[in-house]
Amino acid sequence: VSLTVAVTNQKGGVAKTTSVASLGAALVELGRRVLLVDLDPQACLTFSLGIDPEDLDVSVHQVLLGQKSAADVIMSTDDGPDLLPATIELAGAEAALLTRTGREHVLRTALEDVSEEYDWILLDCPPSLGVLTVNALSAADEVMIPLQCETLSHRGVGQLLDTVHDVRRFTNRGLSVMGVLPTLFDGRTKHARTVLEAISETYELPVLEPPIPKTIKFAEAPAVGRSILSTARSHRGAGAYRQLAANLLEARS
Amino acid sequence: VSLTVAVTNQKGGVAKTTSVASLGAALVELGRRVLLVDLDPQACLTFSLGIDPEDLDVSVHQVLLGQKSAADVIMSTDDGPDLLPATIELAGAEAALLTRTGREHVLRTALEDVSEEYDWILLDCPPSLGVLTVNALSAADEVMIPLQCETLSHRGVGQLLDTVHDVRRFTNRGLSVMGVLPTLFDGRTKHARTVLEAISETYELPVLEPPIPKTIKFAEAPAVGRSILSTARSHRGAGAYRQLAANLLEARS
Ligand SMILES: Nc1ncnc2c1ncn2[C@@H]1O[C@H](COP(=O)(O)OP(=O)(O)OP(=O)(O)O)[C@@H](O)[C@H]1O
Ligand SMILES: Nc1ncnc2c1ncn2[C@@H]1O[C@H](COP(=O)(O)OP(=O)(O)OP(=O)(O)O)[C@@H](O)[C@H]1O
Ligand SMILES: [Mg+2]
Ligand SMILES: [Mg+2]
Repeated sequence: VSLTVAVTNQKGGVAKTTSVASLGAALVELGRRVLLVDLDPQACLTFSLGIDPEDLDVSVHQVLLGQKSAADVIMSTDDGPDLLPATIELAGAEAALLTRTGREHVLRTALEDVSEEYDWILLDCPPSLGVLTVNALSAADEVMIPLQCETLSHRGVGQLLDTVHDVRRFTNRGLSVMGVLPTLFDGRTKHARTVLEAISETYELPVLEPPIPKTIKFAEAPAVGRSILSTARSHRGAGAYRQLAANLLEARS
Repeated sequence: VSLTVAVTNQKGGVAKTTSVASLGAALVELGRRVLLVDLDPQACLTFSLGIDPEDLDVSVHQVLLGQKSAADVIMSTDDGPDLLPATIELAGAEAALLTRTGREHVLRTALEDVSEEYDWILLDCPPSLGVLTVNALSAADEVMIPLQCETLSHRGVGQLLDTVHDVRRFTNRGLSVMGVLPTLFDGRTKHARTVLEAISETYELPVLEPPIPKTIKFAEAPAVGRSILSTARSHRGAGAYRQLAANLLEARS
C-alpha cells in the first residue's frame, strides 16, 4: 500500500525540489516503486529530471482539471522514479479551479487510480500555500517540511502548520506531519543548530535525520538532468539522502 | 523625482528580500529618501526590518484594496527606509482583486500619492508571477532581477521576461529591465560564473555589479531585525550592497 508524502514549505529555495528528486532516487535504489508529482508551474522538478517542460503537450494540469487520467500523463525518468510532470500551464490551475466545488480534492482523486502501483508518492509543492499546496496536503498521508535553518525560515513554519491544521479539519483527517528535514545545512556555525532546536521545540515537531549538508554538488545536478545520486554518487550530499531514505523505510516497517 | 524598482524573480530564495532591505539601507546611508514595499504575504521584508507582522492592524493589503491610503500605512524603520508593510492577509489579495477591472494598476495608483516624498521606491515581490508581482511590474520604472547563479535559476528568467514583455504591452509601456543582480554568489567555483555568462548572453541582459557574495552573515541579520549594513557593517556582504548602491546612483546621474 502506498505512502503519499507532501514535501511542503511556502518559503522559497529551501530544497523542496532537490529533496523530492534525491529522496525519490534513493528510494528506487532501495528497490521501491516511486512516483514523483511536480506541482510547481515553474516545473523545476520536471526539468531537474532531464525533461524539458516546453516539450510536453500534457502535464499534471490536465490531470487536475479531469481532462486526462494520471496514467496517461505519467512518464518514466532516467533516475528511476516515475514522474507526473508540470508545465507553465499549471500557473492557470488556481484560477481554473477557483470556482469548482471540491477543488482541494482533485489531486487525491487523480492519484487514487495509480496509487496501487507505487510504494511511495512524493508531491513537490510550489513556494506558496495556495490551491496546489492545499491539494497536495489533501492528497497526502504525511507532510515533510524541508527547512533551511536560518532565521527567515522560522516564521513560515507556524503559517504552514495552521494550513495543515485546516486541511485536517476540513479535507483530510488522516494527514500527519512526518517532521522537518534540515536542508542546506551549514554545520560549521551554531546558527543552524540553534534555529533548528528553536523550531523543533516551539512547534513540537520531529526532526528527520540526517540533515542534508550544504554542498555545491547539488547545484550541478539539474544541469545534467539527473539527481545527485547519479552526478556525485559517492559525495556526502548523496549519502545523506540515501541515509534519509533508509531511515524512512525503517520507520515505516 | 522618484525611481521605482520592482525586485522580482519567481524562483524562491534568491535574495529578493535581502536585496531590498540591504540596498534600501545603503541608499539611505548615501542620503537618499527610500520607501520599501513588502508585497509578499509571508512578510519576510517586514519581519527582517524588526516589525512583527502579527502586530499590524493594517498593511499594504488594505492599500491595494483602496481601503487605506499608502500614507496612512507607511511606517519608519530603524534601518532608515520607510516601509509599506505586509501581513498574511495579503494572501487573500489575489482572490480579492481577481474580478476587479484594472486590478494590475492598484499599486501604481496607491504609490502615486507618495512618490514625491521619495528618491527610490523598492518593491519586494513574492516568488510567483501572480497578481502581486504583476502589480509591482505595472507600478515600476525598472525591474531588478536577483539571480542565484545556479542551473535552476536559468529556467525562470525566460518566463519572467515574458511577463515583463506582457506588462510592457498591456499595462506599463515605460517598464525597462535594469539588469540581473548576481546574489548568493559563490566565486570559488566556475559554476556561478558560467551560469551568469550563459544567462546574460541568452537574454541579453545587463549584469549589475558587484555580485553579492554568499556569506553566513546575511542569515543572522533578520534575527536582529536590522539589515546587514547594521549587523555586520564592515563585512564584505555589506560592502557589496554599498558598492551596488553607489553604482546605481552613478548610473542614474
Ligand atoms: N544541500 C544543498 N547544498 C547546496 N545547494 C543546494 C542544496 N539543496 C538544494 N540546493 C540548491 O539550492 C537551490 C534551491 O533548491 P530547490 O530548487 O530544490 O528549492 P525549492 O524549495 O524547491 O525552491 P522553490 O521554493 O523555488 O520551489 C537550487 O539551486 C538547488 O540546486
Ligand atoms: N549573500 C547571501 N549569503 C548568504 N545567505 C544569504 C545571502 N542573501 C540572502 N541570504 C539568505 O538566504 C535566504 C533567502 O534569502 P531571501 O529570503 O532574501 O530570498 P527571497 O528571494 O526573498 O526568498 P522568497 O522567494 O521566499 O521571497 C535567507 O535566509 C537569507 O538570509
Ligand atoms: Mg521547488
Ligand atoms: Mg522574499
